Amino acid sequence: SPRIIAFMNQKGGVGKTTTVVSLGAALARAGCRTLLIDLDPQAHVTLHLGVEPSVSDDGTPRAAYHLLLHEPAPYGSPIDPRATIVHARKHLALIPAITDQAAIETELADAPHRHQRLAHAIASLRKDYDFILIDCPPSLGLLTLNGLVAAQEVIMPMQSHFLALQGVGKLLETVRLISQQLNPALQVRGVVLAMHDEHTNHAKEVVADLRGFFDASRGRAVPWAHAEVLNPPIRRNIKLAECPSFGQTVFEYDPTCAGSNDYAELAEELLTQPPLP
Amino acid sequence: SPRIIAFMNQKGGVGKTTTVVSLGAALARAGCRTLLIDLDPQAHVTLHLGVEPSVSDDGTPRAAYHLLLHEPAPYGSPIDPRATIVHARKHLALIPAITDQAAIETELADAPHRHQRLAHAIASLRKDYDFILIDCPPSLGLLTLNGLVAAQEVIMPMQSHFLALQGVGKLLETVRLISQQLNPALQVRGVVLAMHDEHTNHAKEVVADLRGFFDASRGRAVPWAHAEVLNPPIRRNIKLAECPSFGQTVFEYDPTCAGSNDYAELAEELLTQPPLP
Ligand SMILES: Nc1ncnc2c1ncn2[C@@H]1O[C@H](COP(=O)(O)OP(=O)(O)OP(=O)(O)O)[C@@H](O)[C@H]1O
Ligand SMILES: Nc1ncnc2c1ncn2[C@@H]1O[C@H](COP(=O)(O)OP(=O)(O)OP(=O)(O)O)[C@@H](O)[C@H]1O
Ligand SMILES: [Mg+2]
Ligand SMILES: [Mg+2]
Repeated sequence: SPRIIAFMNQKGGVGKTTTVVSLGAALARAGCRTLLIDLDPQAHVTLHLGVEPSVSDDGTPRAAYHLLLHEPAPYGSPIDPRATIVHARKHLALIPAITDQAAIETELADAPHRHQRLAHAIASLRKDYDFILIDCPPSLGLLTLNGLVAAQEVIMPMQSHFLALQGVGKLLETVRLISQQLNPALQVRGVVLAMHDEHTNHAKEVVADLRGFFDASRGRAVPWAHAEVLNPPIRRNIKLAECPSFGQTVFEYDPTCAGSNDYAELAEELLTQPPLP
Repeated sequence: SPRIIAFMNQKGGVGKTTTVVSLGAALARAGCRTLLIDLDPQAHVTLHLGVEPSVSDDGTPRAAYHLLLHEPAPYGSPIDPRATIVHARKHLALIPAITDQAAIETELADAPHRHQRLAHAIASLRKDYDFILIDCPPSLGLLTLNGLVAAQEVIMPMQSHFLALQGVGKLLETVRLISQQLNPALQVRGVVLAMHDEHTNHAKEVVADLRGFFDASRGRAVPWAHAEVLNPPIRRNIKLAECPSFGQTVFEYDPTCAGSNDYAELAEELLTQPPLP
């Protein structure tokens, strides 16, 4: 049965998409059958991999959008989520986003089971994958909530900056709400430090603060009781900002750069971790 | 009469707050009477300057929040916006944010003149200042729209990354809509490049793309017809990420670092620019 991980942080530009694509690519290269779900109307996972965001004009299911909006049986005819899947790379599949997806939060607002749409949609294809990674938009709206309800684990990419720490509490409270009301299985796996300036004291202090916070949460009845700062931190590396403009993963663009090394190591960490209780 | 500039970009973490605080501080140090307006429920300008976000419990006007929600005459009694102003530094005043401001978008949604609340609120105090800089949240919602309706100029901080370019079109269309429907005086002054990795080819290519786009817009009937990529780009400098944790501007924290130099130069650029037509 797969590990389903939502990558969320309502702050923008913190490395969610870069982590989903690069970690996903690393897991695929290690032989894991990996599915990426692009839940963001910006369609950056889709763009990063060089896939055309599939704008539907004939109503054919083409993207996460259709899965989320489609009326489940018995009101609508079932659609096969496999029809939306694009084979992006070897072992790396993608349910792409389309940029109309922005309207979706309004369209879904009154739908029955509006928080469970993604969970229902992927129920039948879960068994085909070892890892399902969900890229969330920078908000705590309906798209992110669908990601959190569909997932078992949450990973939060964030920067090792003072202002980034200010938002963590609110993030964790959202996860707690979801775990209490909609998805009791949901737990926080941890934080990925993205764009890490490894030689600065500031970054080290922020990391120490975060680790201290998680250590103090052990044994509490909270969904982050087993959360960690994941290793390694992902160092700032211009190759990671460049490769999306070529529609390439960092491993295709520069397999020996720091970005490739760090994400390969992070994949290794994920593969060797004990399961969350 | 003051220059009123909104700093907007719906993408998160691109340097809006850092630019408002650092540019504001630079202008104040050059002797300009400068007012900063913190429109973001994250209250990061307020935090950065070491000001307590003023949570009101007795209804006394204390923050941008109260200005925006207050019923203007004749329905409500007029409140003096000066009552919300905090003197943060010499020549540097602040209308702080409070973190309940997040609810404001819902509260304001049905209010009369809901896009003009900020413009009305600052009408009487404009003459006290040379510069009014408005920090917008990372969204195109009601708070940002209030910022755009109150302003004469828009500056967009952004990163010199491929993915950052993808959002520029939408940003400019929003400004165009506002200038057509709500604020005909609104024009785009330009882009501030934040967290600029000056030695990489990628950054240079992104800057060239942006400049080419603006050059091609000269003479068109669009609010960015006179927009530029402002100089200098603001180099990535860890001091800019560190100083907020001490409640200090970068000039107080390290007056000779690259961050201080670049923002001082940017202030100089703003002071010597010809007015927008
Ligand atoms: N380790 C890194 N080194 C250098 N640049 C990076 C790194 N990680 C991400 N970037 C760049 O920083 C920018 C923001 O990253 P990314 O798009 O992954 O963040 P995000 O959290 O998904 O943003 P959004 O909230 O807009 O979805 C992108 O231009 C990306 O290419
Ligand atoms: N030139 C720079 N060099 C290094 N760090 C920077 C620089 N500019 C900003 N930062 C840091 O990057 C992070 C994001 O910057 P900032 O908060 O100014 O962006 P923002 O656009 O206001 O974000 P938000 O959308 O959340 O309001 C902060 O931690 C800030 O301290
Ligand atoms: Mg993203
Ligand atoms: Mg900000």
